[in-house]
Amino acid sequence: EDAEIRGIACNRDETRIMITAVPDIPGIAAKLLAPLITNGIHVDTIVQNIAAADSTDLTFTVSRLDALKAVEILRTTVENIGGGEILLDNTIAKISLIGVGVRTHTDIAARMFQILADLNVNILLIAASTMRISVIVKEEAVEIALPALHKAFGLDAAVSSADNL
Amino acid sequence: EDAEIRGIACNRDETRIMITAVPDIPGIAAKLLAPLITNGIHVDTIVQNIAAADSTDLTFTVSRLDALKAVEILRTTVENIGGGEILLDNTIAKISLIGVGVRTHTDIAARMFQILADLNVNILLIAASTMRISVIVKEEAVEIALPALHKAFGLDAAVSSADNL
Ligand SMILES: C[C@@H](O)[C@H](N)C(=O)O
Ligand SMILES: C[C@@H](O)[C@H](N)C(=O)O
Repeated sequence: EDAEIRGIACNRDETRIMITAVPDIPGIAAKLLAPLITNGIHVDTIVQNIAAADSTDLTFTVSRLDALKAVEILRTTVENIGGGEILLDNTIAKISLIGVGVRTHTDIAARMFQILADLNVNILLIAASTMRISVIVKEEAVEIALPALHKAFGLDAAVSSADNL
Repeated sequence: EDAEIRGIACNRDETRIMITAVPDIPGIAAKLLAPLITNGIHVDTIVQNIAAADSTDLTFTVSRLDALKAVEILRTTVENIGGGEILLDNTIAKISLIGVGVRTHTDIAARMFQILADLNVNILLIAASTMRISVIVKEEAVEIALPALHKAFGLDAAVSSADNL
């Protein structure tokens, strides 16, 4: 029986940094990301939801080694743009279903969310689009979530999971 | 000169639906998505940022034809889970850079955001992870943003853009 997705990636070396209340005007995302680039910090996932009013939150993940440096760099920028707080969480992990087809995408996302729900795992963040469904969960949830997801999607854990796919 | 990414996908047939103030507890994402699936609605992008307190917002995109049906279906669920409002915007478009390598991911995201900033295009939503950087912008911005992005990333617009990659 074919696997429905190409694999599951799990990244346990992640710190989630959220900058709250960033002005929702052109140029802000660029201003926040640029200094991280010039300082050689690799940013993995970036999520920003729709602003309800004039501001929104911007979240991204970096490796745990880079986290404090990233926060230091961000402090100046956040002050300049008139953002809110910089909130850090290094007790998280990212799980991504990869190689998800366009046609099965919605169904697979729903099933992933249900599996996590059944395990009482709280989904802290979602970034899902064609090809890839990523969620952030507490790192201790990985132990039960990962095997359940491998099983549900017909994957051999040894073959298909990778620490940074 | 090789293109730095595989292509740029632009989807102009999108409605953004945001459910505000959904409880940040296990099972909520699953409850919201499931009825859409059973009703045959294809959900494209799903974004949920970190909850600042006990609740967060959940956004997803559907085709414009499905939008009103999706909202109808969601009303019941949102009431059951104790969520907030269902906010709709059908004046948006999604632009995705696809086939972005892990190593160049951060740099490419920063450049994409800068290009949009230079064009004074407001980024309404971001869902970026390895392989794919997606943003939502006002649909009228596509006209200036898409050619600029193709040019910046060394792509031939005719060859590499697709309405639903
Ligand atoms: C919040 C941030 O994404 C802003 N809207 C921008 O375009 O840069
Ligand atoms: C908000 C929603 O994602 C919730 N945390 C859940 O796990 O379902």
